[in-house]
Amino acid sequence: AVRIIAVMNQKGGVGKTTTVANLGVGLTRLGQRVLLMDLDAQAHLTASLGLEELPPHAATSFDVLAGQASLLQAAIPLPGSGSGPGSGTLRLVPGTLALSGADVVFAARIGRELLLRKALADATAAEFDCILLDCPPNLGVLTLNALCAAREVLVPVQAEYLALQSLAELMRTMDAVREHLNPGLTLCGVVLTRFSRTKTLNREVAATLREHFPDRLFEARIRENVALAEAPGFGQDIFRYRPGSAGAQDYLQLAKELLRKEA
Amino acid sequence: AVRIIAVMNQKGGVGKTTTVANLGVGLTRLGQRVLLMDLDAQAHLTASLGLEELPPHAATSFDVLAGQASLLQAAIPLPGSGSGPGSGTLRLVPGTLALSGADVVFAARIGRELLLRKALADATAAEFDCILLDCPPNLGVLTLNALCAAREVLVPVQAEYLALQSLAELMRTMDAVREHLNPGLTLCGVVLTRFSRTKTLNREVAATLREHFPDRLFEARIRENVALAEAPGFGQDIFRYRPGSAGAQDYLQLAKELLRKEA
Ligand SMILES: Nc1ncnc2c1ncn2[C@@H]1O[C@H](COP(=O)(O)OP(=O)(O)OP(=O)(O)O)[C@@H](O)[C@H]1O
Ligand SMILES: Nc1ncnc2c1ncn2[C@@H]1O[C@H](COP(=O)(O)OP(=O)(O)OP(=O)(O)O)[C@@H](O)[C@H]1O
Ligand SMILES: [Mg+2]
Ligand SMILES: [Mg+2]
Repeated sequence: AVRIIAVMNQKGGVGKTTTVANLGVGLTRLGQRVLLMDLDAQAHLTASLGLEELPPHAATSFDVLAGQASLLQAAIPLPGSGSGPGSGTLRLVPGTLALSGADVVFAARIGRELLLRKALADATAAEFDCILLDCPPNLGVLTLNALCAAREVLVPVQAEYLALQSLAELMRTMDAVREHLNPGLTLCGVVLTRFSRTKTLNREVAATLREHFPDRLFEARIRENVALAEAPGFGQDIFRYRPGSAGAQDYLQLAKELLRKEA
Repeated sequence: AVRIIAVMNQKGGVGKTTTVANLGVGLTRLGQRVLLMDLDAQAHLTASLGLEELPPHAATSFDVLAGQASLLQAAIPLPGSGSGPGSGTLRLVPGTLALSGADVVFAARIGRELLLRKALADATAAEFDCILLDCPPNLGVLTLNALCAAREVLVPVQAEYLALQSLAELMRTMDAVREHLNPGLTLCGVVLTRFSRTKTLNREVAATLREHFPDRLFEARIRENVALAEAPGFGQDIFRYRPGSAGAQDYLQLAKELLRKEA
């Protein structure tokens, strides 16, 4: 079956978009056929991968949710994320500003949390191995759709106090979704982002996370690496922008570990 | 008149909450009577200032918006932010998880964007000199309420590419609010946060901001300073946690510059 992973954390700026873009490309480098979906009205995943200006009438994730376009119509192939033999493929369903109205637009729809699950139902294993969903920094209807469509949740966490604060509420939300809407939802893992081993705060928060999530904290940690913050400005993933960087190494490690943790 | 400033940026994790907490206390150190309002469902401002557990039946910013509690009933005095002669006072209207439902709860209310303006109307100059509003990382109904209640907007920006991306949409939103709901709304300024002079990316983005906002970029820049990320873990502002730190110096500079820019 296709692996569907929601990359979410309602805390802002913890590296959700950076993780979806670079973990996604890392997985194609390991031969996976990957679909990325931008569910954030800021459309930063779309901009990060070089699609700042969409072709006119291009379908977006809003259209897919609203049932106006199929997943396959909206998925845009991205240039060779790896052109050697055995490398995978990468496609993106772009985000759009129109997503900012989703909470109100879909509020009265019956099954408003299940729109994405229905849309992803036609993503068969013939086309994709893995789908990554980039969520906005809140627990609104778009994130709930991702939690209902996915079987696994990947949570990027910046090792600082405020990001730690949000985790309890995140887990409660997952519990509620599992109880009412998606019984199979599991926590794939928590991954530390913007990590500096020299910062005491980062080490202390990492130790706290290891206690709370003993078997769910990824070994791979994404180190603070300015190349990861520069790459989106060139519309490139880290592997194209700076293949030898710490960011490229770390995200490849994360991709490998994710494949080992096959659900 | 009371200065009402919305501290907002829909980009997540750029330092909104850190700015409201520490600029707020900085202003009291300069003798101002300050009210802070936590409009984020994460309630990080509330936790950062040591109020993780609210007394039972405490009124929150949700109650104030819903018209169930007055501003003065909900405002909690915070321990001496400066106890010498001439130091000001600090009060906080706490956030609550209930805010996460605001978009749907208030969607059908007539004048849903104007609830906060009404609630702040009874904040007279007899009590406060300055009110700072901490907004969530989106352009939903809570941020719109802040933009309608405020006369000025302060925009924290992390000097990285993705944070720059969001500014165009932020300005468009301000224009729309000014045109339809709050003609007096002005941009007080843009302040750089988590700034490292040694990072080329930070210097380049700062140069771009200076071009786009020639007379609106604060001189004061908030440097990357781990003490600012540690302080919330102790429920303290930066002045109490580490008075000699770069963070304390920078936020005091910002407070002084803000008072010079009196609207
Ligand atoms: N490991 C890293 N090293 C350096 N910079 C990073 C790293 N990860 C992310 N960044 C930068 O940090 C900022 C926040 O990351 P990103 O935008 O991916 O977070 P997010 O959780 O998607 O934010 P939002 O909540 O706004 O959607 C961006 O400017 C990004 O380029
Ligand atoms: N100048 C700074 N130096 C070091 N750390 C900082 C600085 N400013 C903020 N931080 C840390 O960066 C993280 C993000 O800051 P903060 O939570 O204030 O941003 P925000 O914009 O309010 O986020 P959200 O969008 O989730 O509301 C926090 O962990 C905070 O402690
Ligand atoms: Mg993002
Ligand atoms: Mg905040």
